[in-house]
Amino acid sequence: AAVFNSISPAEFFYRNRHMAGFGNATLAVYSTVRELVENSLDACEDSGRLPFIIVDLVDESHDFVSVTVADNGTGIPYQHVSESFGKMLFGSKYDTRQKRGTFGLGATMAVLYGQITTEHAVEVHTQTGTSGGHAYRLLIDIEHNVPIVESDSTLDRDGPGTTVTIHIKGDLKRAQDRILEYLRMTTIVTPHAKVLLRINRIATATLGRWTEQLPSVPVVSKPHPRAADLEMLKRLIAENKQKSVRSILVESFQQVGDHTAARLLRHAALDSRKVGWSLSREEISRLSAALKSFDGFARPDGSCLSPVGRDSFLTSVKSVFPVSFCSYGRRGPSEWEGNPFVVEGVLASGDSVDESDVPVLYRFANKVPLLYDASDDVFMKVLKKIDWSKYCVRGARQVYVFVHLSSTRIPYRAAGKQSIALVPEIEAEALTLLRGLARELGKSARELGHRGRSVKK
Amino acid sequence: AAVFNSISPAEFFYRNRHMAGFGNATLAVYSTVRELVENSLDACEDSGRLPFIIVDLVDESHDFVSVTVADNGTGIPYQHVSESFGKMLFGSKYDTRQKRGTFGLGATMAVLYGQITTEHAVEVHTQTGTSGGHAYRLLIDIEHNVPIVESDSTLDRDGPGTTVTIHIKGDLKRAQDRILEYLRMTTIVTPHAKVLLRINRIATATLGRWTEQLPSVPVVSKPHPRAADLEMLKRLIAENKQKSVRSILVESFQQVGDHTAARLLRHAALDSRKVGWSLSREEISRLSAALKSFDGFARPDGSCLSPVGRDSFLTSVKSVFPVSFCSYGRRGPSEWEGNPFVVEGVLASGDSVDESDVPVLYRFANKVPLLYDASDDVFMKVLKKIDWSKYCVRGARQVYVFVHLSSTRIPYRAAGKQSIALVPEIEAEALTLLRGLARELGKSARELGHRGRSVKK
Ligand SMILES: Nc1ncnc2c1ncn2[C@@H]1O[C@H](COP(=O)(O)OP(=O)(O)OP(=O)(O)O)[C@@H](O)[C@H]1O
Ligand SMILES: Nc1ncnc2c1ncn2[C@@H]1O[C@H](COP(=O)(O)OP(=O)(O)OP(=O)(O)O)[C@@H](O)[C@H]1O
Ligand SMILES: [Mg+2]
Ligand SMILES: [Mg+2]
Repeated sequence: AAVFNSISPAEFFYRNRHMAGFGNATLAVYSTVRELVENSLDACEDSGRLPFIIVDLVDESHDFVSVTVADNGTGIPYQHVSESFGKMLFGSKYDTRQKRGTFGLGATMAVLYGQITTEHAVEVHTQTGTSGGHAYRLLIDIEHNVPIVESDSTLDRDGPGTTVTIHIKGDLKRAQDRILEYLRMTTIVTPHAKVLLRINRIATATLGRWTEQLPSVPVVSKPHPRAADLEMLKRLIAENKQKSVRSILVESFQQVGDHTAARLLRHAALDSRKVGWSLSREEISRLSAALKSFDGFARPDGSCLSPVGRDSFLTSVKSVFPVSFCSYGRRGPSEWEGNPFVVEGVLASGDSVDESDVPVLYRFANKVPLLYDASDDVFMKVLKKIDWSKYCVRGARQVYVFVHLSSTRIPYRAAGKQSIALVPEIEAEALTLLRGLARELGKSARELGHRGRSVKK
Repeated sequence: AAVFNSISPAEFFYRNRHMAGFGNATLAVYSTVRELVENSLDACEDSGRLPFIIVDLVDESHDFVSVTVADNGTGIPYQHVSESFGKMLFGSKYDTRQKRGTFGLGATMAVLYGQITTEHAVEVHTQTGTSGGHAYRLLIDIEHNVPIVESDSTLDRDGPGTTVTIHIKGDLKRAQDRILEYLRMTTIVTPHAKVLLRINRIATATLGRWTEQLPSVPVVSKPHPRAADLEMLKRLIAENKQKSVRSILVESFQQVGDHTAARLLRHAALDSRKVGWSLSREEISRLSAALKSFDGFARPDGSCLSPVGRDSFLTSVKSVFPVSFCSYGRRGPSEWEGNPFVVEGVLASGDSVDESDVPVLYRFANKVPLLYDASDDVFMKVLKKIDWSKYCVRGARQVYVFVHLSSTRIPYRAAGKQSIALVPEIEAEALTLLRGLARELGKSARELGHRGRSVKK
């Protein structure tokens, strides 16, 4: 007879670690650095300080690598450290604000991979603004998805922040170049960060700080009505049982005033005075259908987002790449299934290294560089839709395209955060953005051509 | 201050349903059919009966679709029905035997999507060989990942099997062709199945049964030593605390006899008489490294796998495609990270519909057709590595390549089961397989060319 049982989220991601970016030794080192650096940058931005991150990679014997990431961020409150690193689907980023982190998995995946490939526990040193320093050594009980604290002591630190050290089996030599590229790309979309990379204790690269301008701080915004599936409506109604469905709509959602609420309720054939708890599933379903199909909403509120911004993005691209022409564009805020988003882009051109008639594409999502799995990505699809030969002087200049998606939810294809799914609204905005940037490139190429010709005469 | 909390697996896949194949209305209908049909086929094969599956798709008003899948399989034991459909990470397929299902997510994802887009609960009618029939109406409490049973009654059925009906918001017109193709491809790798597709109650297609030959029944095999990471070793040792490490190796793993165990322990610098509970983490780590790096193991035991097989595969391809040349090949059993696998392929050619110099590729994993996300797939990569112009007479004939991966674990890129990650061992075997099949195609094309010429003279 069949044996039925349930597995914990940690057991699921242990068995399917391929999906989370921990499928092989090279990718595991890269993913460990990525997950820790992204946590550090989220924490630095929450602290309001200019981020300073130190990444230490040390080659140990027999294909073992130790990865240490230190930051000057908020630190982790004492009582949450063990679960932050020893429990899957746990974290502080589950609200609707743009952040790099979103799943509650990353740090714990790195701990899990380190624990199944080496005998070392993870070491976390942390201090918040309101506490002294703490040092922890942690493991994860995979079957039960709970942390195992090996040691927990106080520690003297020189200020708030977090330092995490994880030992993993990995191929540092192979992962090294990708890690450097990842850190360099990180400063493109996080130009106010300074990142120091040390390999085997030798300073290999100092990247950034390209600007001291802090990015805007995203604030939690009300959900957009287009996100209202039956589950979300059920939860909002449960929190406002006594209220009328009209006031639930106006108070819970953004872009819904009295007038719009009246129209929506007429559309759903619902009496606006009906109280929350009296709505049947069938009525909630009609309300969800009305919200999803209504196309009269104003643009979504972009205050939950934090794009890079024109000045910072142009500055960082010019600081990292040898470019002479550089142009910025931005679309949105729009929404996909009720998730507000903005797409920004920089198109730059510089002297050509090798002949290429398609621009080099660099993709970013919520300030995370996406370096793998480009073929199925929505931005790659958009890049290929454009006939670049119309806009570029072939072969004369190398063209770079940087595209950054900011959203309260990124439609990643897998938990390893490398590729964005083909969402029509995102694809449409990105296409308009890139076409606009391509036209500017074409205009500048013609002007350059004119100037070139006038000089040659 | 940051607010920390944990989310349930259902909440995680609710927020990130893109990753599980439920990202848009067309894909949702396709994925619902796929998840239910795969469950049905697993159950039929467990029952030992020839599978007969009926798929009913009904267009309801306003973009709503009802999906009903009925099978003559084992049925679901009474006390496990609610969790099978109302709890993520729950199921009966967590052992190391080849099956279509592996995550414990599929059916529950379909229930979740139906529940957040329509007011209907899922209906499950089921009967096992040892019970009467039961009828359930279920929902899932997403925040807590537990089922909500709306109704539970006895039901008269004409024998064991299961019928599931889910209502979802979806675009049936758009999904219809893909669903038909999916079912047709299903019969290629499950040729002993008969599938009836009805759309709006009209019989649209009857597919299969191409053979009455049952596939081999996979049995649970011992883990392969190359799968021994520290977590697996820790669990095996915990179950055998009193035993010597030598007998733990010999009894727990396949392909490890006394002689091999002695060599491995020497390699790990461990005394073979040491008892399980006395091993330190450091010693377990040395043992894992020795097992992972040892290259003297015999071929893995393939009894946990159930390939399609030469006769069945050739029969099914010829039954579905208009082909005149058809050749079969198979590699393995080999292992990837200790997971046994076999790669089978059929290369066929028939009259050409349109000019194409690259064969049309059909991918399968554990008898599941993979119709989406081909660009990043390991088999697509291998297909492109071969210079087909060397083997095919260009344009004269349409060439089809069917590749099927059987394994105790499929390295899917995401939970939506559409694309296989680039695992070196799988890539290497698939390349050898396809080269062999391509050579046979070349040979047959030359023979045909000779015959053609001799006729023309
Ligand atoms: N360097 C750090 N500074 C401050 N807080 C941190 C740091 N690293 C981890 N955390 C805390 O630990 C939690 C869990 O981190 P983890 O990476 O597992 O998940 P996440 O960042 O929330 O989401 P994701 O899986 O998308 O990365 C975070 O939400 C954050 O609150
Ligand atoms: N038609 C069916 N006949 C018999 N058992 C079934 C059927 N459908 C579902 N089940 C049972 O319900 C369990 C859960 O199904 P579900 O699809 O969610 O997960 P799974 O098939 O185990 O894995 P996966 O997520 O990879 O599909 C199965 O393991 C199986 O035991
Ligand atoms: Mg994180
Ligand atoms: Mg299933």
